[in-house]
Amino acid sequence: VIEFKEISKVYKMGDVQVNALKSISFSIEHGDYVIIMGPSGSGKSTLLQILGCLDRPSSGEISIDGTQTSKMNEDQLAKVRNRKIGFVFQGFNLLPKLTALENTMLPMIYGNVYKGKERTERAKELLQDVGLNERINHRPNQLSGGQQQRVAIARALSNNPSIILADEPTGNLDTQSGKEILEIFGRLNSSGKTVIIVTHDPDMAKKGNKLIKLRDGLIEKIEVTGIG
Amino acid sequence: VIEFKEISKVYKMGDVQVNALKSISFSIEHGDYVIIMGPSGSGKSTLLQILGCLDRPSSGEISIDGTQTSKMNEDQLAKVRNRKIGFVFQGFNLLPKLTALENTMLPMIYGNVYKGKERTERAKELLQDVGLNERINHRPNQLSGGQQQRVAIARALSNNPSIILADEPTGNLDTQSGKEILEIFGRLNSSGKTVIIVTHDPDMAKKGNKLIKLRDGLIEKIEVTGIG
Ligand SMILES: Nc1ncnc2c1ncn2[C@@H]1O[C@H](COP(=O)(O)OP(=O)(O)OP(=O)(O)O)[C@@H](O)[C@H]1O
Ligand SMILES: Nc1ncnc2c1ncn2[C@@H]1O[C@H](COP(=O)(O)OP(=O)(O)OP(=O)(O)O)[C@@H](O)[C@H]1O
Ligand SMILES: [Mg+2]
Ligand SMILES: [Mg+2]
Repeated sequence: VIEFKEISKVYKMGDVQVNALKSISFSIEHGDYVIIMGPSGSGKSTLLQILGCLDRPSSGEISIDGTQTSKMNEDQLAKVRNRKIGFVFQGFNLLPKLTALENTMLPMIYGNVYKGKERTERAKELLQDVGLNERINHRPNQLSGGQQQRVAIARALSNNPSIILADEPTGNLDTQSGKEILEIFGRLNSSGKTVIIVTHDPDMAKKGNKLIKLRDGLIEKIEVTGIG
Repeated sequence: VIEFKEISKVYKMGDVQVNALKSISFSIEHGDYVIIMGPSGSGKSTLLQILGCLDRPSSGEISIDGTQTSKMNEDQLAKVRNRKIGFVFQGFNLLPKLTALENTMLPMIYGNVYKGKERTERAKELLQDVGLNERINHRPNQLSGGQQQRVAIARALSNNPSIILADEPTGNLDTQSGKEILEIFGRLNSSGKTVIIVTHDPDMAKKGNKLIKLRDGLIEKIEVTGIG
């Protein structure tokens, strides 16, 4: 269970202050399929990065499975991130000097759960699942936008994380490729993974069992749309 | 008029060859509103970059208003790019050390059509049109994904180009913000600008007077949907 209690995030720019998140409270159960929507600039990526332990809130309390993350040190946070969490960035954040295959393998190298030849096999399989088996040796600047997005997705899944966070994972994909990606997330959720997706696609609003709508750094509403 | 005759584009990677565009022929009239769609990896960005004189084809002939671009040198091409063409990149390509305002002003500084105080005024106006008047002094890493996308759009319009090329300009925007951007493109087209948009959004297919569908580096079909 992930619990957020009155989470805020303030960005300081000189003497100007941007209140990206004002007061956010909700909980996510194991195995939830959560859709987060809201206008551009409403705080979705900020929220997702705090959920993924990639950033800390300015105030408020977060607990993951009962442990308060504010009480964790950097090493403990890094461990949670690497073992439990798979994160698909809105801007992909692929390493430009590595191929699609190497980018996908990177979390496994840090995670030390998959070893040796198993890593390459698993990475190839994941890239095949996202339709990229003919592009595994391309570097990011030798890939289309949607292909880079799919490498970012494969990489996020490579350590078999229990929580998958995806920031607009189909934004650069045609309808068919987008459907195939959503089928992957659906299957992972059916197998027990917690899936949290930020999206601008209104068709996705009903795909999960929970819909969180943000506006101006606040939760406008939460809809529980199905059985968990 | 832009004319493409049997345009191909081959990327070489060692002894492997990627035929990103195989043989593309079509013409675009002044004032057209062209929508380009197709699966991820089908060659849309490659085609748009060649249309925008940002890249050269491997074979085939392009003419813009009767002049063959293959006969132009780098300076002449750069002049066409800067004065006639506004390009919105799929990956935004904003300069990280410049603010939204400075990024938007950059083409005007090179173009030398707008001068002095007029540049700042025009840049502020464009940023207001895309809903960013409260973010003009933010640098790209202080902006959300959709805000960066909108700076890229403002920048593409800053030199008042006669041809606007936009590569998935609403991919990171919610439905409402996306509508507002499309209204801007619609108004520019009504005022005589040629607008060419690559998109994955099926709702946009009928927005133009011409629809070009790509598949595997070839034109699958061209639909002329309205009066130019
Ligand atoms: N520098 C390069 N070297 C090798 N292959 C490349 C290079 N750039 C692009 N490609 C390949 O060319 C094909 C077309 O790429 P392009 O970026 O035009 O696709 P696209 O239609 O824009 O896709 P998307 O919808 O995902 O953005 C892709 O399969 C891509 O892998
Ligand atoms: N480092 C920063 N400094 C100042 N302001 C920031 C910073 N990062 C983000 N912001 C602001 O915080 C707000 C929320 O940003 P966030 O990226 O979470 O939005 P978002 O909902 O993901 O938007 P989009 O749909 O466009 O991706 C935005 O208005 C943005 O300008
Ligand atoms: Mg975002
Ligand atoms: Mg593209």
